[in-house]
Amino acid sequence: MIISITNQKGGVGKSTTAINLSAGLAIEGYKVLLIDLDPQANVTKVFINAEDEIPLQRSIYNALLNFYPLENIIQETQTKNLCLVPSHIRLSGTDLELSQAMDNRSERLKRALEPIVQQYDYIIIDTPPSLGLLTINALTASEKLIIPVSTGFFALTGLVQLRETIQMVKQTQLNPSLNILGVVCTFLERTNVSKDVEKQLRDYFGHQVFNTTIPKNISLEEAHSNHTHIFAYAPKSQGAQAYKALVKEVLER
Amino acid sequence: MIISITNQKGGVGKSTTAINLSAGLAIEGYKVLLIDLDPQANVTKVFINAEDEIPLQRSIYNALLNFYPLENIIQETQTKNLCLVPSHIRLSGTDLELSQAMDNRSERLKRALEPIVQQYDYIIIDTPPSLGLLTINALTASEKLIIPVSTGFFALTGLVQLRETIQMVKQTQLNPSLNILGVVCTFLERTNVSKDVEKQLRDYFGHQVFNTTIPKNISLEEAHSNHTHIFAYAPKSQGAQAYKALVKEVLER
Ligand SMILES: Nc1ncnc2c1ncn2[C@@H]1O[C@H](COP(=O)(O)OP(=O)(O)OP(=O)(O)O)[C@@H](O)[C@H]1O
Ligand SMILES: Nc1ncnc2c1ncn2[C@@H]1O[C@H](COP(=O)(O)OP(=O)(O)OP(=O)(O)O)[C@@H](O)[C@H]1O
Ligand SMILES: [Mg+2]
Ligand SMILES: [Mg+2]
Repeated sequence: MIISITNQKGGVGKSTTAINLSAGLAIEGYKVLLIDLDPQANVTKVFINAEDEIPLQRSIYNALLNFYPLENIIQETQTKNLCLVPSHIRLSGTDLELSQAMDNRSERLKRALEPIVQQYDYIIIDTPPSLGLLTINALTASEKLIIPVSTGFFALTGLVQLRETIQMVKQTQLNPSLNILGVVCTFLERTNVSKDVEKQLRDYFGHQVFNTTIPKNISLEEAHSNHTHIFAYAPKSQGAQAYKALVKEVLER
Repeated sequence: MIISITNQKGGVGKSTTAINLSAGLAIEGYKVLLIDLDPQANVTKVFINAEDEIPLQRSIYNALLNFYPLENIIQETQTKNLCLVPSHIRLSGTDLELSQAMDNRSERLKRALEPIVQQYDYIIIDTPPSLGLLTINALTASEKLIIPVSTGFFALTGLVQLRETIQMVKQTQLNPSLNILGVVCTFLERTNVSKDVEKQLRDYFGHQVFNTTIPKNISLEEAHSNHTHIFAYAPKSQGAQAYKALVKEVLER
């Protein structure tokens, strides 16, 4: 199954969810490929040490812009069953660089995945905070979407735009079978604003909202600066419990 | 003075800083123009009620893509001395739509501002979380930058990319006189991670880091859902005190 983690609102926990969901599925024994499609390369920076900087040719940039086989870019991580396709900052020029392309630019990622998709149980794609060509490529290549939403006025109002984009991808035949696997509340705190948002989300998305919510938990932040996922850094933390529960819910759907 | 609020990392407080800095300067009696250059239109959604949805022709989209005079797009807000140029979701297609343009795409905003720049003391530009053409337009049009940085591993690692982009804008003669007015720590909490980040920022940027830091304060979030800035919503809150101090520091620099 190919799942994109997407929301054009910045800082809602997309990368954190991509990292910990992928690791959680790998620990359960599933073969997982994690693709970093964000030029910020946050996911890449967790799994690959700064000094082993990834050259452009060994990043997703080369597969998307030069049709370089994805097979040659996939890297192993220290987590068993989890492989990574790293990103590169040059990816931020994709919309401009692909603008002259004569082929269907939105399907570049879908085409790149076709030769290797059978080798994995789950392919998880982290997307940038925008609705540009990179995110459209992720939506076109995916079967399902997971939408992290944090508790804030801007996060809620952005969902309308996201829904419209998903509809556009479905209706323009780019990917008619694309569906939302679930919406996950992140950064949940015990404030009234948080409670309000959770209630509004359940009203807006109904059963598509996961039962699992992700609390604000400093261990999730610390795991990143320790270059690993939450299950290796703080397996007993609230963050680890929450993402373990999310993994379980994803497997059930 | 034209100031862009920029950082490609998502969710670090760009829009919140653009809103409250603009309002704070307007309250001090300066004539301020606030430009929403983010397709998410978060700044626009605070100042303009949802039912008065801004048509595409009356948004920055029309000025950037069709050279429509900015003068005809500027709207008054309920805050004296503060005017707004609203955004529109269609802006998310700018990189693709401007790709065929024969002129220098990076200077569209700069050209649009020339006829009206004399009418304002401060022009504040909120930018999207990316390093695409919209942000390059903001960097090209601005004299100064304010960089909000939140306390997280990803936020810190992203600064290297941001610095490289600023250097590129300066060296390619797009805007040789662009300078950082200051870096502001946002979402500061009394945790060790927060303290570490603040120290690392002061080591990396030295005196460019504002003395003022912005604490995590729920009133800043609530002000947005109440369609106003912090000085009107909760003038005695920690958030209001912090942004008032930031306004003072910006005026002194
Ligand atoms: N539940 C949580 N509790 C505490 N910190 C969190 C949590 N989830 C994410 N974080 C931290 O918050 C910051 C934002 O999260 P993250 O980078 O995953 O969001 P994002 O949506 O991927 O951002 P962007 O839009 O920039 O890609 C990061 O520094 C991350 O470590
Ligand atoms: N100091 C603060 N304390 C509490 N909440 C805050 C603070 N600053 C911003 N917020 C809230 O955090 C969220 C993220 O802030 P904001 O949207 O301003 O960041 P941004 O950098 O503009 O995000 P994006 O990258 O999506 O444009 C918003 O919901 C905002 O209301
Ligand atoms: Mg991310
Ligand atoms: Mg913003």
